Amino acid sequence: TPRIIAIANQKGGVGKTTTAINLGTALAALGHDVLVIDLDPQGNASTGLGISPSERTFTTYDLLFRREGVDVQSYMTAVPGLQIIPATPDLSSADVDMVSDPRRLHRMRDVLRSKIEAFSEREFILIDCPPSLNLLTINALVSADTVLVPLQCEFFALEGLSQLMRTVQTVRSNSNPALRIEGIVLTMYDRRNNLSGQVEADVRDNLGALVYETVIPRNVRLSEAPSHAVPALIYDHASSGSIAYQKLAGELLARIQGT
Amino acid sequence: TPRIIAIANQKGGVGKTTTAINLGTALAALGHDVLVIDLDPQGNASTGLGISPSERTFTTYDLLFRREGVDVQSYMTAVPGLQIIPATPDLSSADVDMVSDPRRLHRMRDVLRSKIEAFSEREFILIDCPPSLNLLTINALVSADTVLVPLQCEFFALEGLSQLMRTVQTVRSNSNPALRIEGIVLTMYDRRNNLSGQVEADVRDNLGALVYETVIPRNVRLSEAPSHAVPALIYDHASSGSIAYQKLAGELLARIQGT
Ligand SMILES: Nc1ncnc2c1ncn2[C@@H]1O[C@H](COP(=O)(O)OP(=O)(O)OP(=O)(O)O)[C@@H](O)[C@H]1O
Ligand SMILES: Nc1ncnc2c1ncn2[C@@H]1O[C@H](COP(=O)(O)OP(=O)(O)OP(=O)(O)O)[C@@H](O)[C@H]1O
Ligand SMILES: [Mg+2]
Ligand SMILES: [Mg+2]
Repeated sequence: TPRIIAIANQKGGVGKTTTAINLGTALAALGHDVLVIDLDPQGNASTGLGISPSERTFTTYDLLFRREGVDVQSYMTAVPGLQIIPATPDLSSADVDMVSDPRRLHRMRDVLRSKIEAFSEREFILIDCPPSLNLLTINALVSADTVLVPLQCEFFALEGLSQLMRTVQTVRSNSNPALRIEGIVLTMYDRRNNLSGQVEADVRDNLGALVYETVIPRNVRLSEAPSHAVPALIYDHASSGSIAYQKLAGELLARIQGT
Repeated sequence: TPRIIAIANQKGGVGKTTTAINLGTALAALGHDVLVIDLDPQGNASTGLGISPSERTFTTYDLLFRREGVDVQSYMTAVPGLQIIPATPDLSSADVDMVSDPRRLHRMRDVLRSKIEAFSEREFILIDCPPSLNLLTINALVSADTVLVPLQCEFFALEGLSQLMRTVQTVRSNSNPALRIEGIVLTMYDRRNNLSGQVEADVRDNLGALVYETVIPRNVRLSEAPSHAVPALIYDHASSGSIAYQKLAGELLARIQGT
């Protein structure tokens, strides 16, 4: 059965979607079968992987809310071995729609288990979470085996980390005892300014081995690629951003195999 | 009575908090009386204006939920004329706490009106919104006279703009007919890369006069200032970021006076 990794951080703009797209691509390029689930009503991962809004006829909203008698569908992307279940703006009503459901925290987990045959071929499921600790993100944490935390090398991004860790702890003690931290990856590292170095030193001091050796540099090719509807690994394979995500995939796999 | 401006964009990390802090500071420096309301459970605006977590005894959560018999308090900041009502993580349960309240969309508006004497001295109230179109952000849009939209010069940030505009339109037709767009400010503009120029051209073509002339450049002093718990205008008054926010304040005032 697949390893389900939630890519989460309630701080906005830290590189969750960019990590879901490019780490997913790098894992697929290494021969692994990967599914991305876009859990953000903004639908950025869906756009970044080339699924235009009009094509999104089976969505994460359908997965969560139209459970009976509907076959799970996922979409091919430009990357062999990488598929996606796209998101649409109607996902933003999920919180309100689920609030009276006694199993609202477990809805995604229940769905993924009940439709397990649709996912049995996958080796990885990456869930791209919205910038919030709302019911959608909690559902992802309850469903996941592990959580991967992109951490922007900025002061405000550090501030939210302890809140996120507390939430992971709460989910682990109440709903998903098996939940572990996959790792913390530093993103948008800019060698030109001291702040990045300070944040890195601070995070490695406090979180040690949880932090990947691989650091994702600030690299404009990563932010240009989505406008071409392809991952950076296809848009510019030799860019520093693409190389960093390939190294991250290698390090993630080595850690999994080492455990 | 004060002009209430919601600073909103559901895309994460686009500069909402940085704009609330530094535009607020620039308006105060020009002699206006400003209150920032931190509506984000992350509490970044509170931290950036020097209110440590342990000092936050009257918060936005109290403002919204402890309405009877409690006096509104706001905190002085390092900036004369600029005060803040800080946020704490308990604000993240606001969505769930309000869901059974028939006036849940109007709660903030009702509170601000019922406590109007506490706010009558203010000329501006800036509401720093979380990265989501949840009940908190809707409350801000229902309470506000106008909405100021920070727009990062990135492809994903453009994608969310039409969703935000639709939400503003819905709030205007259902709950707050007077709501207007204060303006759209381009943020993190990086002259070194083409993407910024493309986004600017695209936005000015489509939204014309709604877009401020003033563009906020990417400037590391803006991201360093919060770790010193002061606005960039105090941390480094002559930096390109500080100068840009002072120009933005001037342009905002000129537009208000011109209307
Ligand atoms: N390493 C990087 N270098 C340069 N730009 C980057 C990098 N990583 C991400 N970006 C850009 O920064 C912006 C924010 O990244 P992204 O959208 O992936 O973050 P997010 O955490 O998913 O945001 P949200 O909280 O809105 O979901 C995007 O425009 C993206 O293209
Ligand atoms: N013009 C700028 N130049 C450089 N860095 C900036 C600029 N504006 C904001 N930043 C930095 O970028 C990050 C994101 O900005 P900020 O936190 O203000 O965005 P936000 O929209 O409030 O994020 P969220 O969606 O999480 O609330 C912060 O670390 C901030 O210090
Ligand atoms: Mg995202
Ligand atoms: Mg913010």
